[in-house]
Amino acid sequence: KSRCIAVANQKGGVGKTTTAINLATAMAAVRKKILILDLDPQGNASTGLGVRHDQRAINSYHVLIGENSISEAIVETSIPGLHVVPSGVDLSGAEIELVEFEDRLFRLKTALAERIDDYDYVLIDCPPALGLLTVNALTAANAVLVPLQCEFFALEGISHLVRTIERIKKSYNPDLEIQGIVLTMFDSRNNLSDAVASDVRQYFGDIVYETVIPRNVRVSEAPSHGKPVLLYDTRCAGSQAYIHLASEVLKRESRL
Amino acid sequence: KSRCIAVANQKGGVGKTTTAINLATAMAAVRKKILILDLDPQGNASTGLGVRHDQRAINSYHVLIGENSISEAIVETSIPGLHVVPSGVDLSGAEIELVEFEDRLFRLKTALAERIDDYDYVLIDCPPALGLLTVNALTAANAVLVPLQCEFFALEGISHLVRTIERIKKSYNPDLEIQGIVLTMFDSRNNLSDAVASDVRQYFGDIVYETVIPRNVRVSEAPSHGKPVLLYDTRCAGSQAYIHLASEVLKRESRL
Ligand SMILES: Nc1ncnc2c1ncn2[C@@H]1O[C@H](COP(=O)(O)OP(=O)(O)OP(=O)(O)O)[C@@H](O)[C@H]1O
Ligand SMILES: Nc1ncnc2c1ncn2[C@@H]1O[C@H](COP(=O)(O)OP(=O)(O)OP(=O)(O)O)[C@@H](O)[C@H]1O
Ligand SMILES: [Mg+2]
Ligand SMILES: [Mg+2]
Repeated sequence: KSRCIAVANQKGGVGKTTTAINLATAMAAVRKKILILDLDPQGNASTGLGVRHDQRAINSYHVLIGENSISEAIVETSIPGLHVVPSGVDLSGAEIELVEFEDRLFRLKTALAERIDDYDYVLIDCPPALGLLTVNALTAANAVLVPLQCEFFALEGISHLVRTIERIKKSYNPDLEIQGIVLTMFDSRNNLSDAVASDVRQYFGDIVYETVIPRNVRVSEAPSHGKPVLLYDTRCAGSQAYIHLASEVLKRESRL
Repeated sequence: KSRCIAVANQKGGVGKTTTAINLATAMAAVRKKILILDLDPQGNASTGLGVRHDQRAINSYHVLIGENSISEAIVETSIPGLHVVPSGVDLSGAEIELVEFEDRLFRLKTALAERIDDYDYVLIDCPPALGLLTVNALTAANAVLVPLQCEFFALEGISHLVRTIERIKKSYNPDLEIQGIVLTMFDSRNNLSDAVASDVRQYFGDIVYETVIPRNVRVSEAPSHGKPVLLYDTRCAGSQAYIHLASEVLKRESRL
């Protein structure tokens, strides 16, 4: 049975896109069929997977407002088993347009239903906000994976995110669980990273994955080559960490 | 005559809040009267300036929907001459509520009019999106200051941001100009930073400030002490860069 995981955090720049594309690549490498849904108007997930701009004419905006089916938007990537629904800049106006729809909270869930059974996992890359786009991801998802940057400002918003997930679970999606919290951009030279990491582990316990993603320059170089770091430099610390994370995520999934 | 500057970029985590609070502090240090408007539901600017949660009961959300006047929301900080309109989590639902108002694009501009003449500068810290909140900032502002992180993904969205500013200028706010683009989190050990910086200077020319903000751990430590880095560690490279940036911004302002 296929599963849908939303990669979400309203704090900006914490590694949502980097986590979504590398986790997806690692899962595709172990023969899982994966669909990445780019729900961020910036289209970083589409770019990070090498989807050209001419392949984004039909995108997640058109799927949400009902102009096209999800099948028409799906693009294959150079990675076997990994498909993408790209995003487009129109998406930044989607929130205001979605308000008009009766079923505005479930547009994504309904659109996904057509193809979800073709994939083992659907990963949704969310924008840095808790507006209608992220809410659509949370009502469509079975689980949420939360990247958390080891910085003070990033720690601040986490309780608001958890409260929002609880609210969606209670009112709209009883299935919804937090799959886990992954610490990102951990810099061992910086005491702040340690302090944030130990605070998070103390507060959230086992929800936090053992795998920690280190700050690693190869990770930030990969997008300019249109590849996930897993393909750009498999042996670097960033890639190795995402491979470990994928096995941890799959282990938790198998325990369900 | 007072001026309003929106600190905006839809890419997340590029240094909008850090730039807004440190620029404001540096300007207050040379006796300018400054109001910071926190328009981000995360409230990082409020936290970074030491505004307690009990001081945020009336915030930018209540001002935007018209429940309170801006005067009722203004809080003094421990920095002489620097006041703040804090934000609250209600703000994350504001975009959907604002859609109902006829004057939804100008709610902030109208609300600010009551007190804008009491300040030399109003700096607006925008959320990481180009939705109604940022559009309200762009119709209220005279100028936009764009922090641009020296990373590939951050480069991608810049043309969309510039097109949005042009569109707002043409349709709603003929005054609006880009005051400048500031390169942030520049890491001299990393070739990517150099590559991005030279691309940006080549494309935008003199719009880019000479001052470059280096990646500097003291900057990311300061928020946990509720202080801008300018007060937390005045001598560090990050603070020195923000002092230079403030003098560059004021120089450009005096040329108007
Ligand atoms: N482990 C890492 N080491 C170094 N750089 C990283 C790492 N993870 C992500 N980055 C870089 O940090 C920046 C932010 O990451 P990313 O864009 O994935 O975050 P995001 O949460 O998706 O941002 P947004 O909120 O804008 O969607 C990017 O330039 C990315 O390349
Ligand atoms: N020059 C710097 N050196 C090191 N860390 C920095 C620097 N500037 C900002 N940071 C840190 O990087 C993170 C992102 O910065 P900040 O929160 O200011 O960005 P933002 O654009 O306001 O993010 P958002 O899009 O979520 O509003 C913060 O944890 C901040 O402390
Ligand atoms: Mg992203
Ligand atoms: Mg911010």
